[in-house]
Amino acid sequence: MRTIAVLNQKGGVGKTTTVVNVAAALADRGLRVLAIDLDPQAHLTVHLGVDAEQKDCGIYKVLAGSTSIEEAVVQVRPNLRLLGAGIDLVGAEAELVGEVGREIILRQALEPVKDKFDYVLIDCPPSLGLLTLNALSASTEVVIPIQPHFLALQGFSRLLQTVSLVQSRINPALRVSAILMCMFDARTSLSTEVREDIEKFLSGARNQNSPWAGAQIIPVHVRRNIKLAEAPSYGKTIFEYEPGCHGATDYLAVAEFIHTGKICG
Amino acid sequence: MRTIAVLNQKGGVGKTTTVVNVAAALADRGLRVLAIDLDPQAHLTVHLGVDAEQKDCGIYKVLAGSTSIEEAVVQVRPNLRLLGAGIDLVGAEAELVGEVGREIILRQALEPVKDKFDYVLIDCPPSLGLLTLNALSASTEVVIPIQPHFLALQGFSRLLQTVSLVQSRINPALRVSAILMCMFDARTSLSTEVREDIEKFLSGARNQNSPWAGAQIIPVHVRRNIKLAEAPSYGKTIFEYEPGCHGATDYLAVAEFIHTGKICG
Ligand SMILES: Nc1ncnc2c1ncn2[C@@H]1O[C@H](COP(=O)(O)OP(=O)(O)OP(=O)(O)O)[C@@H](O)[C@H]1O
Ligand SMILES: Nc1ncnc2c1ncn2[C@@H]1O[C@H](COP(=O)(O)OP(=O)(O)OP(=O)(O)O)[C@@H](O)[C@H]1O
Ligand SMILES: [Mg+2]
Ligand SMILES: [Mg+2]
Repeated sequence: MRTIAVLNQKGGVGKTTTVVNVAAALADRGLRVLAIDLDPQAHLTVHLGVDAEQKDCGIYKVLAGSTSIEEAVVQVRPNLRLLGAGIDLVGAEAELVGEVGREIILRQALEPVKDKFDYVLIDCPPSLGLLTLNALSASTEVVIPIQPHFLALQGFSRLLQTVSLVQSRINPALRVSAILMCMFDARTSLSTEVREDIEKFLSGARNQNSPWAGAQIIPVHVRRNIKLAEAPSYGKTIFEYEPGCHGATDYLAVAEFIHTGKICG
Repeated sequence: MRTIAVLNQKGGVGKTTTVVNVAAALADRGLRVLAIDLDPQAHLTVHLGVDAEQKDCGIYKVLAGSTSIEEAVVQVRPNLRLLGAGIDLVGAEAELVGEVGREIILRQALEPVKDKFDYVLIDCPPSLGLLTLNALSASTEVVIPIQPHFLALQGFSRLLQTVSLVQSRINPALRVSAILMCMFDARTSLSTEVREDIEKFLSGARNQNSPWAGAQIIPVHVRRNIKLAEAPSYGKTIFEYEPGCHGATDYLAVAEFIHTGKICG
């Protein structure tokens, strides 16, 4: 089972869109996928067409210890199950802050279902708080979606520092596996400049012993495409909403690369 | 003095871009403007070309009570002063949580400079925590930038509830004055649909006694324009970077509307 935290504390960069569409593409290939919504905004839950207002949506009760993952998941598509977020998740960080081992609650809850899934994808909130620490402790890999804008780069080193802290103190297996350029617009030089900045940074890290030494920029970028922003209002993945658009082609290739390490087609 | 909190807990919707460019446009008209960076990401500070790594950047020391606003501000352009954020602001919320009257620290600090400025614009972090509560307690108005996407609408009612709580418990004068459509793309139906949703919501609120009963959508939208995303990497406002582009025209008209209630030209 590969457990991947999709994370960037900068808001609005494409985390949720990436989890929904990569999870759907992997499920379409026949892989058993669990998508976890760790964001109190519950956007992953809403995007997959599930009502986040229901109290018994799932992840909060798992973190509070009152139910197991097995009981809390809902099947949302063939091969795709969701551990959704409800409005009760808003208070979780404050409530868990005093718990012993508060960062590893999710990791322990995932133990019993390890052989039931091929992939676990975790949609993280736009912050580096306790919910995100739970995701990092439970994961073996981190995928970082990045919007190719200057301001979006500002927090990148803080994000890597947090990953490094979790790796050295809680989860030695954790590493940053990939960086995904989202909302990419090849017509503007800004997108290419930002990508070059990141490439330079990563090549400087190659020989170090850091959790991102092996990270690479996924060679497929997700182009800006309004259909990706329209799909959530229908509770649909991009493949259900507009299978022929750039968004669908791009996310299919991203999922292929994550699964096989190669670009398809 | 008009004190305006620019707020939306959804990340990446145009808060910082709005504060920088509206502040610059008002200052260009000869108005005395103070821009406050309340976001630990320090994007407003960076966007105006100031080094956020400096420890003595400002706002943290003001909230901690060790210096006054007068001593902490820096002049960044003619008529435009900045109360910047440094990396020390990251820990502020946790440190202030036990303080008596923790929500009104900024309001008290602003008292002595009330007659030195015509406008105070506060760039809020993408959350509804203690820093944002300080902004809401110190302000008379709230301007809400919105990206015209379905997911961006999800948190809108929670945002209004927070404003309402601050109004009823801490700051009775607070009201939502305007909603600004950012990154607007008139070619797609999504932008227009989202605007219509908000219009319907606001017209239903007209007769109520809520802090948003008088709110209106600013009749000028800020179109998506890559120059707005390029300007921060040079530490420039849009007027300095590319004065003839859509971004500059749009933000000039937005600032005019905020100041006069009319659309110029
Ligand atoms: N490639 C794209 N082209 C156009 N719109 C996109 C693209 N990817 C995502 N979007 C839209 O941009 C907005 C931000 O994306 P998304 O919600 O996935 O980001 P996020 O990082 O999960 O945000 P948050 O930090 O709030 O959780 C959404 O409205 C989404 O529909
Ligand atoms: N109208 C626009 N067209 C194109 N890009 C824009 C526009 N407005 C803002 N941007 C860019 O989009 C990104 C998000 O904008 P901005 O940082 O102002 O949002 P924010 O709400 O302040 O984000 P945060 O929640 O992280 O503080 C930035 O990279 C900015 O340069
Ligand atoms: Mg999200
Ligand atoms: Mg900002």
